[in-house]
Amino acid sequence: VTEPNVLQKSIESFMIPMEKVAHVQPDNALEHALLVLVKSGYTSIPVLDTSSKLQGLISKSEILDATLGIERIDPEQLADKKVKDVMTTNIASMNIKQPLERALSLSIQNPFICVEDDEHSFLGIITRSKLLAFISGYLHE
Amino acid sequence: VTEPNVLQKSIESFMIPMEKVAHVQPDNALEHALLVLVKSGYTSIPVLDTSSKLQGLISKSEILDATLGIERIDPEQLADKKVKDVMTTNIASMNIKQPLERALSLSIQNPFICVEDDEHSFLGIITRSKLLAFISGYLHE
Ligand SMILES: Nc1ncnc2c1ncn2[C@@H]1O[C@@H]2COP(=O)(O)O[C@H]3[C@@H](O)[C@H](n4cnc5c(N)ncnc54)O[C@@H]3COP(=O)(O)O[C@H]2[C@H]1O
Ligand SMILES: Nc1ncnc2c1ncn2[C@@H]1O[C@@H]2COP(=O)(O)O[C@H]3[C@@H](O)[C@H](n4cnc5c(N)ncnc54)O[C@@H]3COP(=O)(O)O[C@H]2[C@H]1O
Repeated sequence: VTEPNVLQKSIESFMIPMEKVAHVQPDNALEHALLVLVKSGYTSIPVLDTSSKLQGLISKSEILDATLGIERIDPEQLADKKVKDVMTTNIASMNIKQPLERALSLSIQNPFICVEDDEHSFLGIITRSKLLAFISGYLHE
Repeated sequence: VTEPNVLQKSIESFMIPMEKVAHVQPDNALEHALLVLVKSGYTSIPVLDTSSKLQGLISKSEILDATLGIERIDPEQLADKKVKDVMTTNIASMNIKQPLERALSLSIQNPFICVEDDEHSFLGIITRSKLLAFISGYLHE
C-alpha cells in the first residue's frame, strides 16, 4: 500500500525554474532556434512570448522535418521560416498548485511538462529525470 | 511502506523487442542514419552490428553537431561520414535478468536502456514512458 499522500505532494520541489530553461520566441528565425537547440544540447524547448506566456514547443525534429529537402538541409528555409511556422502547439502543461499525481500522468507521454500560474504565465518545467529520481528514492524507503 | 518485491520485478514485460526497435549499423553513412531518425521520429536509436551486438547510440543531435558548419548543414559531411565516426559508445545497458530496480536507476539519466542477454546480444529497449506508465499505476493502488 502506498502512502496516500505521495501522489498529493506539491510539484514545486521538482520544477526547473524559468531562468534555467532554454527557450526561444515565436518570431525568431528557425536558424536561431536551431543554434539554441544545438548549443544547449536539448531535443525540444519551450517557445515563450515577450510576456512569458507559453506559445508552443520547438524541437530539432520539427526543424529538420521543415527544412530537409530530398536529401539536403535547405539553408534558405532555416533563414526564411520562423519558429511560429514550425512549432507544435500540443503542449503538456499544468498549474503549479496541481499535485505530483498530475505531473506523473502527463510525464508518461511527454519528456517534460510546462508549469504555469493562475494567469497562465510560464514558471518552469518538470522533467522525467527529476520525477524518476524522486520515485526511485521513494520506492527504496 | 512499499511492497518489497516491486523493485525485484522482472523487466521482461516492459521491454520493446528488437524487431520493433529502429536501429542502424556502424558502417551506414550518416545520411542514411539521419533519414531513419527523421522517418521514425525518434531522437536517438541504437547502433547494432550484423551479429546483433550493441555498438553505440546515434542521435539527431550528434549528426547535427558533426555536420553543422558555421550556419549551414554540410551535405558532403552527411555523405562522407559513417555512423561509427559519430555515434556515442556511452550506452545505458542491462541484462534481461536484472530487476526493475536496475532499470529505474538507469532511467534517471537515460531516456531508454538497452537490454542484452548473457552473451551480450541485443534483445530490446526499456523506455522511460513504459516505466512511468507502470509506476503511475502502481502508486494508485
Ligand atoms: N545538459 C544535460 N545535462 C544532463 N543531462 C542531460 C542534458 N541534456 C539531456 N540530458 C539527459 O537526456 C535526457 C533527454 O534530454 P532531451 O534534450 O532529449 O529532453 C529534455 C529537453 O527537451 C527538456 N529540458 C530539460 N532541461 C531543460 C532546460 N533546462 N531547458 C529547456 N529544456 C529542457 O526536457 C527533456 C527531458 O529532460 P530530462 O532531464 O528528463 O532528460 C534528459 C536528461 O536525462
Ligand atoms: N512514434 C511515437 N509514438 C508515441 N510516442 C512517441 C513517439 N516518438 C516519441 N514519442 C514520445 O516522445 C518521447 C521521447 O521520444 P524520443 O524520440 O525523444 O526518445 C525515445 C527514442 O530515442 C527511443 N525509442 C523509443 N521507442 C523506440 C523504438 N521503437 N525504436 C528505437 N528507439 C526508440 O527511446 C526514447 C524514449 O522513448 P519514450 O517512449 O520513453 O518517450 C517518447 C514518447 O513518450
